[in-house]
Amino acid sequence: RPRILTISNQKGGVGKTTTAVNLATAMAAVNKRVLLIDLDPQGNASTSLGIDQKHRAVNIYHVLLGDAPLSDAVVPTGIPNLSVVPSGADLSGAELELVDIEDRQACLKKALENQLDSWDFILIDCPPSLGLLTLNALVAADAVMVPLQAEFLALEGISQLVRTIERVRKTFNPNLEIQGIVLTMVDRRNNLSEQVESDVREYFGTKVYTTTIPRNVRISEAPSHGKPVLIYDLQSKGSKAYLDLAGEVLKREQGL
Amino acid sequence: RPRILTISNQKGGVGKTTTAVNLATAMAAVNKRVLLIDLDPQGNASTSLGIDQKHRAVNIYHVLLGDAPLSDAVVPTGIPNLSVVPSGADLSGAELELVDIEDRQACLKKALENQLDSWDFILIDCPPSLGLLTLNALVAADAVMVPLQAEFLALEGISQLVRTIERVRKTFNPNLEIQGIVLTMVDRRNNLSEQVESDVREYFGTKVYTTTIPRNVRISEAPSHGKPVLIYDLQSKGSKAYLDLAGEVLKREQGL
Ligand SMILES: Nc1ncnc2c1ncn2[C@@H]1O[C@H](COP(=O)(O)OP(=O)(O)OP(=O)(O)O)[C@@H](O)[C@H]1O
Ligand SMILES: Nc1ncnc2c1ncn2[C@@H]1O[C@H](COP(=O)(O)OP(=O)(O)OP(=O)(O)O)[C@@H](O)[C@H]1O
Ligand SMILES: [Mg+2]
Ligand SMILES: [Mg+2]
Repeated sequence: RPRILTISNQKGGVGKTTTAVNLATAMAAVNKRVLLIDLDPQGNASTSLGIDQKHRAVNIYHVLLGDAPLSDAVVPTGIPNLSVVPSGADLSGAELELVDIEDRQACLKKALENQLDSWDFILIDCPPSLGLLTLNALVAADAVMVPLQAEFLALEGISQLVRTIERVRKTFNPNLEIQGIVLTMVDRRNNLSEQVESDVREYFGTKVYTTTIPRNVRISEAPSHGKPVLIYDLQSKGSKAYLDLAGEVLKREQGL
Repeated sequence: RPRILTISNQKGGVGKTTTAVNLATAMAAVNKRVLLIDLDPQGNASTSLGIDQKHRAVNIYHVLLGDAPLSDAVVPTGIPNLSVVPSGADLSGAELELVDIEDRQACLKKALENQLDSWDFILIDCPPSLGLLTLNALVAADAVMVPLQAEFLALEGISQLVRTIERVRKTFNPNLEIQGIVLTMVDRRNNLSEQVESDVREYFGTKVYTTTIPRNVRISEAPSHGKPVLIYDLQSKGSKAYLDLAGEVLKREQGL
């Protein structure tokens, strides 16, 4: 059975999609078979991997509501070992549609059961909220990776996220754990960024990865080319950081 | 009757809260009586204005669900002409609670009716989604201000936002218009940022404010002091930009 990692944080713009796409690519580069699920109605992960609209006709919305099996929605990315289940426009209405379904928090978990044999890792990119889509990801997942922007306002929301993960562990998913916290958009020249990093390491200890992701313009250029930064510019600081992160994540996974 | 401006964009981390807080402060500085409503469960606008938890006991959640009149939730900020209705922890459950209420999209509009005589402008800070909280803000508002980060992924979501505003105008709020689009975190040294700015101006024309907000570290430091950047560092490029933006917004408002 593959490991399911959800990339979650209700704070917006902290690097969830960037981490999901580039970590998935880095893991695929070291021969892990990876499926990336784009559970955000914005569809940024699908765009970042160059999936155009005509390949999103069957997508995670249909899988979530039980209208299509997972295999019908899986799309190749052209990157070896990496496939994706794209997002779709319908997904923005999904949270309201899920409300009246029994076990509404477990729709994704059910849709994925016994469908995952051909992968080693499943990564789920979440929207910036703690609504029913993110709840479905937390119930289906084995572990959570939390991207945390090295900014003051991003720090404020962490305790709400940790409380939500605790609640899901108690009521719906006893195995759920925080795999780690990754500091993103770190700028060594900026005092605030250094301050946030030291606060986070003090508070969360070894849960925080040693690897941090630097602010790097090549990372923000890559999605406009429909490519992960590892493919767009392998020599960049951003690519190196995500390869290091993949190494660290896989080491933690082996230690399980 | 005051003008109600909602600051909305479902893309996360684009500067909604930063714009709501600093624009409100700049308008208050030129003697407009301003009320800022924090409709985001994260409560970042409340924090950015130094409202501590004990002053959030009665908040926008209670007003939205009709449990308290607006006047019970209004809190002074210490800044002349500026008051705030803070967010509260309960707000994260509000979207699910609103679903079964009749006219669920109009709860905020009803709560604000006939309660606004002491203000000139009401600004509403929205969460990063197009769910029921943002929908309530769009139904209650006269106009929308859209902060747009000068990044490729932020550009992708704009058409979804414009379609949603169109839909709200047709079904719930015929007066709703886009007051303007403000480019945030603009970095003149970065090609991508320049490229996004020229694309946006070409596509949206005069809807885009002439004023742009530069990336400025003083802006991101200010919330940790519980102050808007205009109070934290009036001489900074960030403060100057928000004062310019307030001037432009007020000019457009007078032209109405
Ligand atoms: N390390 C980095 N260096 C530079 N830019 C970055 C970095 N990480 C992310 N970005 C850019 O910052 C913006 C926000 O990142 P991203 O979209 O991945 O965050 P998110 O948490 O997925 O946002 P949302 O909450 O909207 O889903 C994007 O434009 C992205 O390209
Ligand atoms: N012009 C700027 N220069 C530097 N930093 C900025 C600027 N504008 C905003 N920031 C910082 O960027 C981060 C995101 O901004 P902000 O929280 O205002 O966005 P948001 O759209 O309200 O996010 P969310 O989608 O989570 O509500 C914050 O840490 C903020 O301090
Ligand atoms: Mg994202
Ligand atoms: Mg905000």
